[in-house]
Amino acid sequence: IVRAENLVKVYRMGKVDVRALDGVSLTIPEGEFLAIMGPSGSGKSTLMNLIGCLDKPTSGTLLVDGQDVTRLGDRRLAKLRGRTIGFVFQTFNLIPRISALDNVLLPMGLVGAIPKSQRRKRAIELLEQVGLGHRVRHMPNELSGGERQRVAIARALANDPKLLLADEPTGNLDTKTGRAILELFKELHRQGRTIVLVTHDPDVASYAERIVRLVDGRIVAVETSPSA
Amino acid sequence: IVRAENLVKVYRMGKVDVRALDGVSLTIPEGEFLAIMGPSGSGKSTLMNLIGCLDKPTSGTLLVDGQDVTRLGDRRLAKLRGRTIGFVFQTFNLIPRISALDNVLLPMGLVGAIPKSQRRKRAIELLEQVGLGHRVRHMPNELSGGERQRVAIARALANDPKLLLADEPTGNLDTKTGRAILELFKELHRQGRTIVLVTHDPDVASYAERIVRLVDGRIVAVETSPSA
Ligand SMILES: Nc1ncnc2c1ncn2[C@@H]1O[C@H](COP(=O)(O)OP(=O)(O)OP(=O)(O)O)[C@@H](O)[C@H]1O
Ligand SMILES: Nc1ncnc2c1ncn2[C@@H]1O[C@H](COP(=O)(O)OP(=O)(O)OP(=O)(O)O)[C@@H](O)[C@H]1O
Ligand SMILES: [Mg+2]
Ligand SMILES: [Mg+2]
Repeated sequence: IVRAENLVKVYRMGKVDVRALDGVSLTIPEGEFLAIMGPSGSGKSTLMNLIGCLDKPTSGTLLVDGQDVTRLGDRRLAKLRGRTIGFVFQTFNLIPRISALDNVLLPMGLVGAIPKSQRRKRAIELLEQVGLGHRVRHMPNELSGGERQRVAIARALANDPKLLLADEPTGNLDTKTGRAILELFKELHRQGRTIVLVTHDPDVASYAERIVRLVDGRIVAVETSPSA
Repeated sequence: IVRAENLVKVYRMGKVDVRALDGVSLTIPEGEFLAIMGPSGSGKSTLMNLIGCLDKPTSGTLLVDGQDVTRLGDRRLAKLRGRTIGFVFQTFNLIPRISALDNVLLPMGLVGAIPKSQRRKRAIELLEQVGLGHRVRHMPNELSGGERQRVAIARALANDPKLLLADEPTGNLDTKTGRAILELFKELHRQGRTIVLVTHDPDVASYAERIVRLVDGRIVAVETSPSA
């Protein structure tokens, strides 16, 4: 479902260039549960943003769900994102002026794949699944850090994506709450979805089937997860 | 340095009240290294915001550095905060339009305790201590999640605070980078500062001398850290 070859991402900053990705090649078979690990600043979020079609590479090839995303225009890229990909951002990126419930409903309205009559029920169920059934009316600034993270997770699942990209989804959660989220991911994976999870926590990475390690914008190791 | 008695914090939300803190009493001796743990939503950040004089309790007594903070006006509260407390926010809260360096310089300019001629050198050293010597000119949106977190840490240390409050400061960091930060905290503690650290990670909590556990807005356990 993802085929990346020699991805390079350079941020030009006046005299200095930052080579955030320095030639990354990676194939993710559909239905895989993959973890990406690596030091802070090694390029994990940059790679996720490319796979998630939120940004384009400086050079290299990238096919997502069979489509060459470097060739798609903004509208078709947005359509691919909305229908196929669910993205949990490292910094949540919730819409501040609307409730948790409306944050989860929003992508359903934009994509239109979920029938109108089912949306509210689905949004509430997703929030219950991440333990926030009692917080649906809260605004993001009326939620704890871990609660905002969980709204971001529920929102990413709104349109039942084929490919779930989660950038450090348990960083703000205690072990028990984090484990509940990972069990949810495990079940979504069992149902056939592809999951890519960025994490700093080896216990979290052990839920995946395969682990890719990034250092300084390059893949330095690919391992089969010990628990796979 | 902190004496809290029966702290209650209620958020009124129309028909429903959220009792984020439900009678918390805690004494933190000056020079202690304390960890606060508990499930997502248990009231840790709320408690930190009260201790950090960013918010007032609904009821209860709170003395910080000998002063009754429920009685101080905004200006004197701001002065106490600026001179005595360094706060690392769970969501970083960097100023988006200025660089990492300027984010660290800003509190120095506001408080005036660090002599003008020394500020730039001090800010650069703090950024180097958190591993960001090569990122001083970057804007927050040109930094990775873990890099933003580290700028927030450097900024909290800008005015050499007596009391450092760090709300999940390693949540976005890999083990090696996180450990470097904790070694820095350990050294600051050794020099006599009081450190209060909210964390979900037992390995991080083990750097502290004492661990307080919150559940549903109440302290349910107080333990001596196994490694103390
Ligand atoms: N817009 C930008 N301009 C310049 N440099 C950038 C920009 N965005 C990211 N970088 C740099 O690129 C590198 C990779 O960033 P990225 O966010 O991918 O790291 P990461 O592996 O996700 O780190 P973390 O674990 O801290 O989240 C970082 O060193 C960062 O400073
Ligand atoms: N402004 C607010 N209005 C209403 N409820 C709030 C508000 N701020 C926080 N809460 C609620 O108070 C509870 C405690 O929040 P707090 O941020 O202290 O939790 P926390 O222990 O820091 O959690 P986490 O580990 O997820 O960061 C949460 O359940 C949250 O939903
Ligand atoms: Mg990142
Ligand atoms: Mg919190």
